[in-house]
Amino acid sequence: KIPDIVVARLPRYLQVLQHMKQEKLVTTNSKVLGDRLGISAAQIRKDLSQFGEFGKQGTGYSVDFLINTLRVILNVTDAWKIVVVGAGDLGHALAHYQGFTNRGFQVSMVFDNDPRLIGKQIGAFTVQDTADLIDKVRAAEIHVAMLTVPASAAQKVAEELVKAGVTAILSYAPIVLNLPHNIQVQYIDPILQLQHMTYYLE
Amino acid sequence: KIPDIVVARLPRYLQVLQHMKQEKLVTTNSKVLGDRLGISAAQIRKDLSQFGEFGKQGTGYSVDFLINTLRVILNVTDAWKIVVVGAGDLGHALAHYQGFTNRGFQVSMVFDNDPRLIGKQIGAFTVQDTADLIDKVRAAEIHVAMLTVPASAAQKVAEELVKAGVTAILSYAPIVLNLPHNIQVQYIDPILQLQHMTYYLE
Ligand SMILES: NC(=O)c1ccc[n+]([C@@H]2O[C@H](COP(=O)([O-])OP(=O)(O)OC[C@H]3O[C@@H](n4cnc5c(N)ncnc54)[C@H](O)[C@@H]3O)[C@@H](O)[C@H]2O)c1
Ligand SMILES: NC(=O)c1ccc[n+]([C@@H]2O[C@H](COP(=O)([O-])OP(=O)(O)OC[C@H]3O[C@@H](n4cnc5c(N)ncnc54)[C@H](O)[C@@H]3O)[C@@H](O)[C@H]2O)c1
Repeated sequence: KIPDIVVARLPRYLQVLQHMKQEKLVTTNSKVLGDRLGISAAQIRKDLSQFGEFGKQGTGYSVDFLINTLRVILNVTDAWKIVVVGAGDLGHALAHYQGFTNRGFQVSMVFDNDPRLIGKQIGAFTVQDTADLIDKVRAAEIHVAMLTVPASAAQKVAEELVKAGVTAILSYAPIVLNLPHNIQVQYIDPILQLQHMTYYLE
Repeated sequence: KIPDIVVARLPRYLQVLQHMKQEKLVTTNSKVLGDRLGISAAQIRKDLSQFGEFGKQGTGYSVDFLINTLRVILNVTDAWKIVVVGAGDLGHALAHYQGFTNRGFQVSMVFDNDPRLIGKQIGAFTVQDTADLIDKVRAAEIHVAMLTVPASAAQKVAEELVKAGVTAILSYAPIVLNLPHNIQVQYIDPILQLQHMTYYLE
């Protein structure tokens, strides 16, 4: 089993490799990857060796081969359907966001409980009523959700998503969700990254 | 000098400790902290030992003392002023976000180049014209920015922010910014966290 701390690094490896591909780079090596990621070359080699023998000493790695291998490892060779709950400012931004394409995800449904928003068209989506959330998300077999409701609603909505069969939640709301241990939760918290930067400011 | 990989962990330590304080916990130890963070107790002790002797073996750490120490280390004992550029859906969400308070940041100015938005009130802010960005951000001595403009505008706006004296940028736009090495850049990329979770899904 790969330690979670290694798994957490792999999406960044994939992201950097996809940038390199856009830059028409065909091969790379652990030093170049390490420089771009701010990780030591030794760490890169150690991480990648957990998944197989990818590069011979001195010849480096094939960018395409690493991308394909990481997409398989991270389970993103297809597009996971995402349900977005909360069609306010953040929900609107996510409904329009082009950054999901080609990286393994597509927003598939958007929900809100505000009658002024239900039935409204946002990008390619018609906002659904959260009264129908469990039935519709179950029927569509969606397992991944993005939670963009107010903090006061987040726990209750997360519990409904779990009843609907969702097992992975990315929450933007500034509260800690209390969910069964088999449900994965990640948080978007810009403060963590801001504080990482202020450490280095005067 | 503390390795950056350790610095990157400290905001999460502070966040977890602040949750514990909200839960009325007065002391903690490396095992409890480690469980909450998904990090080994040994790693926690090693990280904290870089900053001083905080806990005696067996007595654990004072939650308040660790919070105050981490706030000093991360340089967030005051509130850093933030400029938000791009007053669309994401910019609106950030202008209203209550999650900055008590964690060392406050949004101070919001800019856009769309005449329909300039002069508009969003929460506590009046949207300013990006034509005045460099002058106004300089005058207000703002060094931290959040970039919520379209990908096509992000590089140019980032360069203007640098001219305005900004040295730390948190960007939501899905492109890599090419800036001088002394400028810190972090990215909000939800895909990285989604891919971390899909690794564990069937
Ligand atoms: N992590 C970040 O970077 C970040 C930034 C800004 C805001 N936020 C947080 O993200 C969340 C959304 O922010 P926003 O600015 O889009 O807020 P918003 O008020 O614009 O939108 C919230 C939406 O959720 C809907 N809603 C409320 N209760 C609901 C329920 N029970 N079921 C379904 N929908 C419900 C509302 O009708 C509204 O449309 C908030 O918790 C906010 O604090 C996070
Ligand atoms: N990282 C994430 O989680 C995430 C999620 C959704 C969207 N995004 C990205 O964040 C960015 C903003 O998304 P959004 O949904 O708020 O978009 P939006 O179109 O609603 O808002 C963009 C705003 O930027 C303004 N703008 C354009 N050029 C500008 C310039 N040169 N100077 C100042 N303002 C300018 C526009 O007038 C508009 O108001 C986009 O790049 C989008 O792809 C990121």
